[in-house]
Amino acid sequence: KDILRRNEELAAEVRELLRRSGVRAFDIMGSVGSGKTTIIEQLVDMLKAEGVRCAAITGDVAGDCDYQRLVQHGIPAKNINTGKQCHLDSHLVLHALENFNLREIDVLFIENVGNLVCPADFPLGAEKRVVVISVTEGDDIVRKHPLIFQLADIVVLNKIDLAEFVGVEPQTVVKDFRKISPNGKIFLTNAKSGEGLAEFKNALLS
Amino acid sequence: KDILRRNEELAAEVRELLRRSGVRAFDIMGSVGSGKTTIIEQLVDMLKAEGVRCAAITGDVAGDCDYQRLVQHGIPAKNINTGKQCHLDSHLVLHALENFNLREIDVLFIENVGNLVCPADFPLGAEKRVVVISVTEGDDIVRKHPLIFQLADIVVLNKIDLAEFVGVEPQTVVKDFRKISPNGKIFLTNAKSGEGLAEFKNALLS
Ligand SMILES: Nc1nc2c(ncn2[C@@H]2O[C@H](COP(=O)(O)OP(=O)(O)OP(=O)(O)O)[C@@H](O)[C@H]2O)c(=O)[nH]1
Ligand SMILES: Nc1nc2c(ncn2[C@@H]2O[C@H](COP(=O)(O)OP(=O)(O)OP(=O)(O)O)[C@@H](O)[C@H]2O)c(=O)[nH]1
Ligand SMILES: [Mg+2]
Ligand SMILES: [Mg+2]
Repeated sequence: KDILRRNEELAAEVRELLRRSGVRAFDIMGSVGSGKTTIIEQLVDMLKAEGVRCAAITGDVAGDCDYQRLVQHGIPAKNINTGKQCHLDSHLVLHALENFNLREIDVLFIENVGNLVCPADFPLGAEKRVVVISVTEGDDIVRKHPLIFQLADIVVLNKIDLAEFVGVEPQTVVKDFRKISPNGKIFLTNAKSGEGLAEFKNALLS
Repeated sequence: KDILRRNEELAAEVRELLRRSGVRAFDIMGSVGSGKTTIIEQLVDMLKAEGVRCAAITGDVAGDCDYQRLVQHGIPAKNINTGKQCHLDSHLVLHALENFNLREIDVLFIENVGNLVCPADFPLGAEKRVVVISVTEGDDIVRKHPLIFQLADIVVLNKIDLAEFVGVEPQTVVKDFRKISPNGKIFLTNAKSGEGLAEFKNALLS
């Protein structure tokens, strides 16, 4: 389809622009409410403490809740409302980048729209694609959405502190992920306490 | 667009077929892992005990996890894999109905694909459209996805037993919902224990 080909062309433009500017960008996908913003907030604080200059693009169907949370952390950010579209695309990202002075940014987090289906087909030109899910969504999530997990560079299984309350064994999810992505990396985290985030951050920036 | 118009036409066919057969159908939408299947399982058990004959259609991108869970409850069911499509549509439902003897069914649950965006645009011809979300997804869910909540006949805010662990006040979500849908009904439930489900069932079948 033309839409997907056009998206690939613009993703290549995004990748080239980011490469020339020395910006490392990460596409943070995942289900609604899995903890994407909380994880970005935590990573931004950790990276700022190391002198790394962060920025963010937030994608949501409506509203600017995530944008407001991230600017509280003192970083430049841009909000994109996608309306009826349930994913970000490289055209939207390319335009959003015009709002930043890329020379002053080291790491750019792109928080995608909460959705485990359509974002898979729309690469944004980021260095790595991350999928954040949470144990509270059940243990069959990977089996049900194989495509997005096959293309993920890193998967984060968040809210492990709640596993016992929903009757989910995190290792079930880990096994499912290893079956479809033997080389993919998966991290178990509690974004509220910070548990597991240092390992995830290191894998992201390695 | 032609796709949406065609969907409306087939939804009208579905509605007419169900009306003639005396089947009451409910479109259960909501976010990934919010508790849709667990709620349907509980309602099926409750209704069977009252002599109500139930059936189900399950929509998922891949796999038949939900289908397998529902047939354990001794009801006829049909699984639909939507592949790249992140929502069910009335064409898929119309064909799925061919697998049932509608004369022997009183209530049909249609579990839609987990997604808070695209299912809004694809009515299936059901009597009521329900949106199931859970407190573990955060308290800003309604603000972020106004469209699907505006068209919902009933909203279920599930997993209220976990509210304190994610720092969410359920009344925040209720207030947001009332703002955009003054006449819409919202029920707070714990699908694991059954709390709140009798009230939801009565509103659904009223
Ligand atoms: N207990 C617990 N709660 C968490 C954790 N991570 C996030 N939360 C809570 O989960 C809810 C959703 O977190 P967000 O960070 O807003 O999730 P998100 O993926 O950005 O959500 P959307 O952008 O709306 O798709 C919030 O109430 C968080 O406080 C965790 O590891 N453990
Ligand atoms: N603590 C708690 N756990 C729940 C509740 N409802 C569902 N769960 C758990 O949440 C997880 C997801 O529930 P499902 O019923 O599979 O959710 P779903 O919406 O059908 O999921 P998908 O079809 O994959 O989108 C499972 O591990 C359930 O046991 C609840 O009210 N409280
Ligand atoms: Mg967010
Ligand atoms: Mg389900």
